[in-house]
Amino acid sequence: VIQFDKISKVYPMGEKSVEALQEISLEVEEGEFLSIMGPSGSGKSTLMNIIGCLTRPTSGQYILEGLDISRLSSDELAKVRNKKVGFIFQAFNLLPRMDALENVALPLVYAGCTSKRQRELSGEILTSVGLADRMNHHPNKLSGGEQQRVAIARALVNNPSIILADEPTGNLDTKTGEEIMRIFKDMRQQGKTIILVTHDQSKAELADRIVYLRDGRIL
Amino acid sequence: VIQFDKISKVYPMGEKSVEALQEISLEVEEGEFLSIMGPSGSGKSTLMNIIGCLTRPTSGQYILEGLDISRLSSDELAKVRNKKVGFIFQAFNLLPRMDALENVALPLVYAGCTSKRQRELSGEILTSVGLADRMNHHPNKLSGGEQQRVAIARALVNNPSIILADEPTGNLDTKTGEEIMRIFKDMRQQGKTIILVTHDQSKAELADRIVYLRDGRIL
Ligand SMILES: Nc1ncnc2c1ncn2[C@@H]1O[C@H](COP(=O)(O)OP(=O)(O)OP(=O)(O)O)[C@@H](O)[C@H]1O
Ligand SMILES: Nc1ncnc2c1ncn2[C@@H]1O[C@H](COP(=O)(O)OP(=O)(O)OP(=O)(O)O)[C@@H](O)[C@H]1O
Ligand SMILES: [Mg+2]
Ligand SMILES: [Mg+2]
Repeated sequence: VIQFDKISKVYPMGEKSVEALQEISLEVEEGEFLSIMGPSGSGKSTLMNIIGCLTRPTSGQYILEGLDISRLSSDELAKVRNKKVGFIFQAFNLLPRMDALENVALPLVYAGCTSKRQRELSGEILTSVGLADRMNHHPNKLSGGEQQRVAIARALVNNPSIILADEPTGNLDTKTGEEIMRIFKDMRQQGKTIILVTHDQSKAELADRIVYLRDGRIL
Repeated sequence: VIQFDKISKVYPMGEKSVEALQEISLEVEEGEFLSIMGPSGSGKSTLMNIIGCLTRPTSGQYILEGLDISRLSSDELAKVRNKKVGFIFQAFNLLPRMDALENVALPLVYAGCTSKRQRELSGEILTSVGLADRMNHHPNKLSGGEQQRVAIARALVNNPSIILADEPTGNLDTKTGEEIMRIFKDMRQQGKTIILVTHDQSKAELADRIVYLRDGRIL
């Protein structure tokens, strides 16, 4: 469902440039649970941002569910992304002016759900990540791990077929982290494709396969 | 050096309120390495923010190095904080318009260092956390773990006597995380007081003592 052929990403920085990814080739099957590990700065988030169609590669070919991403316009890319991909950002990226319930409902707004249905689905998933008592808190009135769980809930609420989770348990205690991993495993049982970036070996080993990145290359 | 006597913190939230800390009593000796663990939302960051004089308790007494914090004005509090405390925030709190070197130099600007000395000390500590090649990057051009290391460097650059680290290794791979813990252990050898919030048991066990929080209380 995801095919990378010699994907590279270069960030221009004045005279120097950063080669964050160097000729990455990778295939992910539908319904596979893949984990990505590697040192800080090795290119994991850059790889995830390209898979999630948030940034374009500098060179190489990316085929997502049969679609050649380089031939799609920004609008078409946004449509594919909103429909197929649930993205859990390493920095959460919650909207500060909305409370937890409204943040989680955003993908449902894009999908054209009624506001009643939005509240129901958002409330359900926030309860499943342990935040029933924090639905009306804005991000700045939530703890780090609570914000992380709102970001997880938002990514899963409209049942996407591909889940991209960039270090989703870094701010969570062991028990809460395991509850989140259980949710991912349930989604995988339903045939979803999951790609998990983590620094936690015990989480990575729940996947079908682990890919290691170092200095922008797959080891 | 740090004495809490029945410290409570209540966040008002409309009709309800959140009792984030409930009658916390705690003593930390000078030169002690204390670790704080507990579930997400249990009050760890709130406790650290009160220790670091960033927020005032709702009730109870806090004595920092013999000073009764409730009797200090905001200005006096800021002076104590800048001089004695190095704070590593869970959300990093880097300034987006400055590069890594300028962010790290901020405590030295407050302390009245020359700009030459600022660049020397900041450069040295950024190199010691592995970021020699990223000094001119702004936060939005750094990876999550690189931003975290800039936040660590900024907290340590002016050699504070108390280091408050709120989950400083959540975005770091195992090897980089261990390098950071080694820096903390060196500082402890020099007689600094270190308080570390972490969800990682292996990091917590490097401390002299572990305190567990649950629902705003010490177990
Ligand atoms: N400004 C605020 N207003 C209202 N509630 C708040 C505020 N800040 C924090 N809280 C609540 O207080 C509780 C304690 O928050 P705190 O950030 O101290 O937890 P924590 O132990 O650091 O959690 P984590 O491990 O997830 O970072 C949380 O349930 C949170 O929702
Ligand atoms: N916008 C940018 N401009 C320039 N360099 C960048 C930019 N974004 C990232 N980088 C650099 O590219 C490299 C890879 O970044 P990336 O965020 O993919 O790493 P990562 O593996 O996710 O790291 P971490 O585990 O710390 O989150 C880093 O060294 C970083 O400094
Ligand atoms: Mg990253
Ligand atoms: Mg916290």
